[in-house]
Order: sequence, then C-alpha cells, then structure tokens
Amino acid sequence: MIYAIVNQKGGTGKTTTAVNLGAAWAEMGARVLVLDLDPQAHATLHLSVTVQEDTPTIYTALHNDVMGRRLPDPLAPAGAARGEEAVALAACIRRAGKDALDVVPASLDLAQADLELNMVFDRERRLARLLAPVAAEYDAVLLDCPPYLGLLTVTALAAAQRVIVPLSADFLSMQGLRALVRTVLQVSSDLNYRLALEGVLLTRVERTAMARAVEADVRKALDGSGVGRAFQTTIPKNVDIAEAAANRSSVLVYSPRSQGAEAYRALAQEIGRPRRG
Amino acid sequence: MIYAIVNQKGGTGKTTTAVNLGAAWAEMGARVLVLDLDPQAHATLHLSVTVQEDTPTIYTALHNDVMGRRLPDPLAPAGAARGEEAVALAACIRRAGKDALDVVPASLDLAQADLELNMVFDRERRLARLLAPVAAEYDAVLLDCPPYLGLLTVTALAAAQRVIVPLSADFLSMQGLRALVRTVLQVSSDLNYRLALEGVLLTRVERTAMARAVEADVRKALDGSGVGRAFQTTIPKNVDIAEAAANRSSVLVYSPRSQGAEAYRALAQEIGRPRRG
Ligand SMILES: Nc1ncnc2c1ncn2[C@@H]1O[C@H](COP(=O)(O)OP(=O)(O)OP(=O)(O)O)[C@@H](O)[C@H]1O
Ligand SMILES: Nc1ncnc2c1ncn2[C@@H]1O[C@H](COP(=O)(O)OP(=O)(O)OP(=O)(O)O)[C@@H](O)[C@H]1O
Ligand SMILES: [Mg+2]
Ligand SMILES: [Mg+2]
Repeated sequence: MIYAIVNQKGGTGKTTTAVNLGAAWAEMGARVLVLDLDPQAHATLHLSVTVQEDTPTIYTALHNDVMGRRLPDPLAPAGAARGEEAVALAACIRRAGKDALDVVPASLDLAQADLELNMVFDRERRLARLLAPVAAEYDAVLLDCPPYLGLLTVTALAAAQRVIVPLSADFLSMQGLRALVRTVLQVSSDLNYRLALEGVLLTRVERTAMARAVEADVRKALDGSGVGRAFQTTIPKNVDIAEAAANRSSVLVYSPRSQGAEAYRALAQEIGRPRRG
Repeated sequence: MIYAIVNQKGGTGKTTTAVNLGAAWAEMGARVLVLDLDPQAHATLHLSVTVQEDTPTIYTALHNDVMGRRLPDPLAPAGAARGEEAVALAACIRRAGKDALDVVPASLDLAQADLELNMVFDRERRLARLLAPVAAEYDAVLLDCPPYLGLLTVTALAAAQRVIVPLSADFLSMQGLRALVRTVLQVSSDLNYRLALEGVLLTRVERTAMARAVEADVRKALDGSGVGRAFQTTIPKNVDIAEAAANRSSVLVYSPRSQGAEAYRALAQEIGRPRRG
C-alpha cells in the first residue's frame, strides 16, 4: 500500500509522521519504504542516510526518466548521442542508519524536478511508473511531500492509494484542509481513481483551549462528510519527537517508552498493519 | 525599506513575524505594508482581510503585468485584441481589519504565478517593478514568503533590501539555513546588489536543551561569518501568538501585555524604526 503524506501548510509534522509511522509499522514486522519527495531532504536526514555527489536519489531516477524519455532519432547518423540511461528506483534504495526500514533519499537538486517534469507527456504519472516495480516488495511505501501543492506532490497523489494529512492543532494549519481535500478529490477523479483519504492526523496536540477547539472543528468537518475521518489517535507535543530528529532516528528507536513513540504505535495499530498490493 | 521574510522550512513563523513585527512598527508610528506572497494567504487571513471573487490581489497585479506585457502587434489589423489591462499594485492595497497597517492580499490562484512568471523576460524583477511606485509611501514593506525557494520567493529577494529569516528552535529547521544563506548571497550577486541579511530570528523558543543547543549553534554559525547576525531578541513559544491568528489580528492587538507582544516589540526596537527609501 502506498501512502502519500501531504499538507501544503508548513511544519505540520509530515516528515515526523512518515518516519515514525513507518518505524512503528516496521516494529510490527512490516516491510516499509520511506520515499523522500522534499528537496529539503529532511526524511533522508531524519533516517541517517547520507547522500554524496554520486549517490543516486529520487531526483536521479526522475531526471533520468524525463531526459531518457526522448526516443532516439531513427533518422540520425549512426553513433549520435542518446538520452541519459534510465536509473531504476531500486538502485536508489538505501537502508536507514538506525531504523529497520528502507529509504529512497532526496537531495537539494530535487527542486528542479517540478520544471523538468513539466516537459514530458503524462507528467503526473512519472513517479507511479518508477514506483510500480518496487512497491510490490513492500507492505507500505510512505511518500513524504514538500509543503506546497506543486507537481511533485501531484505525482505522489497520482501514485498513492491512500492519503494521510498531518495537521498541527493550531488555527492557521486548519485553514488549508478544505483546499487540500478538494485537490485530493480532483486527483482521484482525473488521475487516480484508487486514491482515498486514510485520515487526518492531529499533531503537536497540547492541553490548550486552542488545540481542543481545532480538534473539535476538524472532527465535525470530517464526520459525515463522506470523505474520510480524523484518526482517533492524536500525537501529543513531545520533546522526544523533536530530539529524535537530532538523533537521526525514529522516536521509537530514540526513546521507545516516550509518549511520542507510544502515540505513533497507537496510530499504526489504528490504521492496521499494511498489506502488500 | 523592503524586508523579505523567508525560510523554505515550513512552519517556522514567517507569517507570524510579518504580521507582528509589522504591527510593532506600526505601534511605533511607522507606516507599514504587509504583502502576502503565499498562495495559502495566511497573512491575509491573520490581518482580517477578506477576498471575494473580484477583489484585486497580488496575483491580479502579477498576472495582468505578465499577460499585459505582450506588446500590441504593430502589423495586426485595426481593433485586434490587446493584452490585459495592467492593475497597479496601489489598487490592491487594503486596510487590515483590526491592525493599523495596510495589506496587499493573496489568494489561492497565486499558486499559478510561478509558472506564469517563467514566461516573461526579466521574470525575477516583475515584483520589484510593481512595488517601486508604492514602496516609497511606506516606512516598511514586509513580504511574507511561501515555504519553498521558488520563483515567488526569488522575486521577493530581488525586490527587497533586507532579509529576515524566522527559524524555529528545533533541529530540522536549522538544517536549511546554509542553503538559504547561499541563495540570498546568490541573489545579491546576480540580481540585487542591495540585498543583505537583516538577521535570523529564533522563534517558538522553549526552555529545553534542544532549543538552547539550536540557539547556540545558530549564533556560532553566524557570528564571525560576515553574513549577518542572529537577533538578540528571541520569540518565546506563547499561546497568545497562536490565538491571535484565530482572532485575526496581531498579538499586539489581541493580547497587548503578553510575552509574545513584548517580544515582537523588543524585536522592532532592536532592528530600529524603519526609514523610507
Ligand atoms: N508531536 C511533536 N512534538 C514535538 N515536536 C514535533 C512534533 N511533531 C513534529 N515536531 C517537530 O516540529 C518540527 C516540524 O515537523 P516536521 O518537520 O515533521 O513538519 P513538516 O510538515 O514535515 O515540515 P515541512 O512543511 O517543512 O516539510 C520538527 O522540528 C519536528 O521535529
Ligand atoms: N512564538 C510562537 N508561539 C506559539 N505559536 C506560534 C509562535 N510562532 C508561530 N506560532 C504558530 O505556529 C504556527 C506556524 O507559524 P506560521 O504559520 O507563522 O509559520 P510559517 O513559517 O508562516 O508557515 P508556512 O511555512 O506554512 O508559511 C501558526 O499556527 C502560528 O500561530
Ligand atoms: Mg517535511
Ligand atoms: Mg506562512
């Protein structure tokens, strides 16, 4: 099952959720791949994967797919230059440094992918095509998206079967939910009929009137909408979660008994162990 | 003085800083304009400006500038269609709902500006040209940027004289600082020689070992770098700041004696009252 972790609002816990939900499923024995689609490469960093000049990343695979797309010119003189060699996504897979899951790393040059993808036919499905041979070997693939609804995020929605929306429990973060749900429905009607909302995850929840009001509003908006639900599990604000990032591991490895680790385990249980396909 | 509020990391307090620093300067008697360059339009919302279908926004001005750019065809038959009428930025200026400052609002369709700007010559300077006739009437113009280093952010850096980088005091937010400083230096050498870093502002600071470590690392990295400083003033994590957004006003108006309001006043003092030009 492929999950896109999406929210155009910045800092709502997308990377934190991709890493820690992935790790909680791995702890349950599932085979998990985290694919970093953000040029900031924070999931890559969070999972202790280092990228050198020549390390193949998601950008290498997308770039070579786009550039290699141009078919050779049948009328060219013999020996003329061909497109770049395609790089299979499988060649980009690395093992996380401290967690029992696999990672497709990102790098800063991924920022160019939006413009490059614009140049090819069927641009929205390029990622889905690259993922197809690989996804079948994992119980769960988690796509960590950047904080904007550009082409990279659209390719993630076109490739995924489920969407998880981390939403930090504050007023501004709540605003973008309607636009995001509309985008998901639009992708599901035009590009990927299998796409459905798995759920909205309230993150960084504190015991304040604000957080309670946001939670109540989000649950009211979703219940009865027919679009999906807000998970029963919420993720509390927990310093171990933030420190785990500095430790470059999931919070389950960094501080296994912490509230943060327990909350992500509860989320993994609530969604259920992912099944291949 | 034109300030770009920039950080590609999401959720670090860009909108919060544009609104509250602007309000603190307005309280000192300065004439302040907040220009919302984020398709999420959170500064617009935070300052109680409502946008209807026909309300001119920053997208209207940019779009009509880009589309109107095409010179009439001197060889076309008489009466042929011309480009769209240019909309002056001054026509987009609104008064904030509860604060004593002016706002150029944004809307969701601003997300198309990146692609449209790509189509014209001198694309990086389109915003600077639109701003020129308006900026002279304000002591400070604050450009609230989206959480990515796309063309919209580049046009803000090309138009500004100073950059303010809000950085929340956590490990992941610290990572992008080097790439951001490099981008600012690149813009200043290629597009806008006046551009300089005003400072890095540590936001959402809590009394944790993590926050202290991040603050120490950031100050060490900047001091002696010759690039700029981290402000002495830091913004504490303060629930009034988050609630002010729900109240659609600055925290200075919502809760004038709060720690959040005092911190932004201290920042305004530290930078000093802005001067026109
Ligand atoms: N429940 C939590 N408790 C404490 N800190 C948290 C929690 N969730 C996330 N954080 C911290 O908040 C910051 C923002 O989270 P994160 O980077 O995962 O958000 P994001 O949505 O991926 O951001 P971006 O939009 O930049 O991609 C990080 O430093 C992270 O460690
Ligand atoms: N010092 C603070 N104390 C408490 N809450 C804060 C503080 N600063 C910002 N916030 C809250 O944190 C959230 C993120 O802040 P904000 O939206 O200003 O960040 P941003 O960098 O503009 O995000 P984006 O990257 O999505 O544009 C908001 O809900 C805001 O109200
Ligand atoms: Mg992220
Ligand atoms: Mg913002």
